[in-house]
Amino acid sequence: TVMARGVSKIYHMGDEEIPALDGVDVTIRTGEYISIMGPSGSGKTTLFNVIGALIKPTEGSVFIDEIDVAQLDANELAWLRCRKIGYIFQAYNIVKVMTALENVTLPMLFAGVPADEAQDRAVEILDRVGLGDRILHTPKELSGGQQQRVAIARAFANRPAIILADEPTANLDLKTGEDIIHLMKEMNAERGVTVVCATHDHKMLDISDRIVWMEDGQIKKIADRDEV
Amino acid sequence: TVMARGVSKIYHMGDEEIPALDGVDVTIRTGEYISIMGPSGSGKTTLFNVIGALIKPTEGSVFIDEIDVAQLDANELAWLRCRKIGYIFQAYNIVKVMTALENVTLPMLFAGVPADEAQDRAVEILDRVGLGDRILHTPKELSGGQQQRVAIARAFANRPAIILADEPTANLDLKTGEDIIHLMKEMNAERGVTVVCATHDHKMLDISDRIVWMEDGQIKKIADRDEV
Ligand SMILES: Nc1ncnc2c1ncn2[C@@H]1O[C@H](COP(=O)(O)OP(=O)(O)OP(=O)(O)O)[C@@H](O)[C@H]1O
Ligand SMILES: Nc1ncnc2c1ncn2[C@@H]1O[C@H](COP(=O)(O)OP(=O)(O)OP(=O)(O)O)[C@@H](O)[C@H]1O
Ligand SMILES: [Mg+2]
Ligand SMILES: [Mg+2]
Repeated sequence: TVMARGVSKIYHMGDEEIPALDGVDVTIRTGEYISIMGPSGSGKTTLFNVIGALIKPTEGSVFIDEIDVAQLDANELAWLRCRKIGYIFQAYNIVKVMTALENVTLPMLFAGVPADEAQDRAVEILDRVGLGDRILHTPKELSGGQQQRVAIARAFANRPAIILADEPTANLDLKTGEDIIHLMKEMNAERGVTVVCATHDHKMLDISDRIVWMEDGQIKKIADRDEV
Repeated sequence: TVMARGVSKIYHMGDEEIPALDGVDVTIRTGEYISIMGPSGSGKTTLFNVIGALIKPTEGSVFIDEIDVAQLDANELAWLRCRKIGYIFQAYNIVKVMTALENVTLPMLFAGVPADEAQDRAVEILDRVGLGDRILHTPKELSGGQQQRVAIARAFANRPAIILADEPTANLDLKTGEDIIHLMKEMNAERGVTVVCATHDHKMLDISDRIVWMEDGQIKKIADRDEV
């Protein structure tokens, strides 16, 4: 389970206070596929950053499988982010000086996977997202949607228990977007990967177990798929 | 008019040749709203870069109002890119060390607009895209969709004759995306701005005069809206 309890995040700019998150409570069940929707600026990325233990909340707590992430030391946090959670960033954050193949093998090498096995798995997942003929391209030799797919492939590389996907289909056409959604649903259904997806893409609704709506840093509504 | 005639772009990687554009012919009429759709990797951004005179084609020519852009000197090209064309980049390319306000005023200052007038216009256009309360935020203090809207506002700042919008609604929710499409349609209808939009967003189809489909670096089909 991934649980956010009473999570708030306030940014300070001079005298101004910006409540990016305002009292968020949500429990994501193990193996669930949950989509988070809401207007631009409503707090989806900030919630992901808090859940993924990348930033500290101003108030409240995050529990991952009942462990309070605020109690983890640097090594434990690093393990969490490297092995347990796969993060697909909204701006991709792929390494500009590395090829697609290097970008995807890197987290596996950090996790101690032997180099040749890491390369085989990287080639397989890159092929799976339609980049089989682009593995030696660096980001500037890739289109926007291809860069996005490198970020997606990289997140799945270490077979994490939890995927945080921040708008993973934003730069993809309908068909390619459906392929990616299909891949994530398959990971979820066949391997029990918990998928948390921030998205503006209404195609995502049909395959989500639950849908969360956010607005102004708050959760307004959570619904089961069949209620929607 | 914006005309691409026999435009090809071939990238070389070692011995490999990648035909990003392969014999593209299209004439965009003055004041038209034209959408370009196609799979990720099909050549939309590359076509924009050639049309916007940011890269040279391997073969073929681009004519903007009957002027061959290959014949322009550095000053003329700079003027074209600063005053005539407004480019909304797929990756935004906004300046990270500047606020939203500074990012939007910058092209106006380059164009010789007095600083106070530039500021007034910047505030107005930022308010129009829903960022009125974010004008002093730098990119890292903005959400993905907010950064995209800074890029949009910046492109309109100098009241260009032609807007090249590369997936301008990719990171926007339905409502915000509709507001932006509405803004661009209004610029087109009321001010005669020629809008060329690369998009995966099917909401864009209803307001386009024509739609171009690309695949593998080629134009497969061009249709009028009512044929679609
Ligand atoms: N470092 C910061 N300082 C000040 N305000 C910030 C900062 N980071 C984010 N914000 C604000 O917090 C709010 C939430 O941002 P967040 O990135 O979580 O939104 P989002 O839901 O992911 O939006 P989008 O759909 O556009 O990606 C936004 O209004 C943003 O301007
Ligand atoms: N510098 C480069 N070197 C080699 N190949 C490149 C380079 N730049 C682009 N490409 C390739 O050219 C093709 C077209 O790229 P382009 O960015 O125009 O696609 P696109 O239609 O904009 O895709 P998307 O919808 O994903 O943004 C892609 O297959 C890409 O891998
Ligand atoms: Mg976001
Ligand atoms: Mg593109």
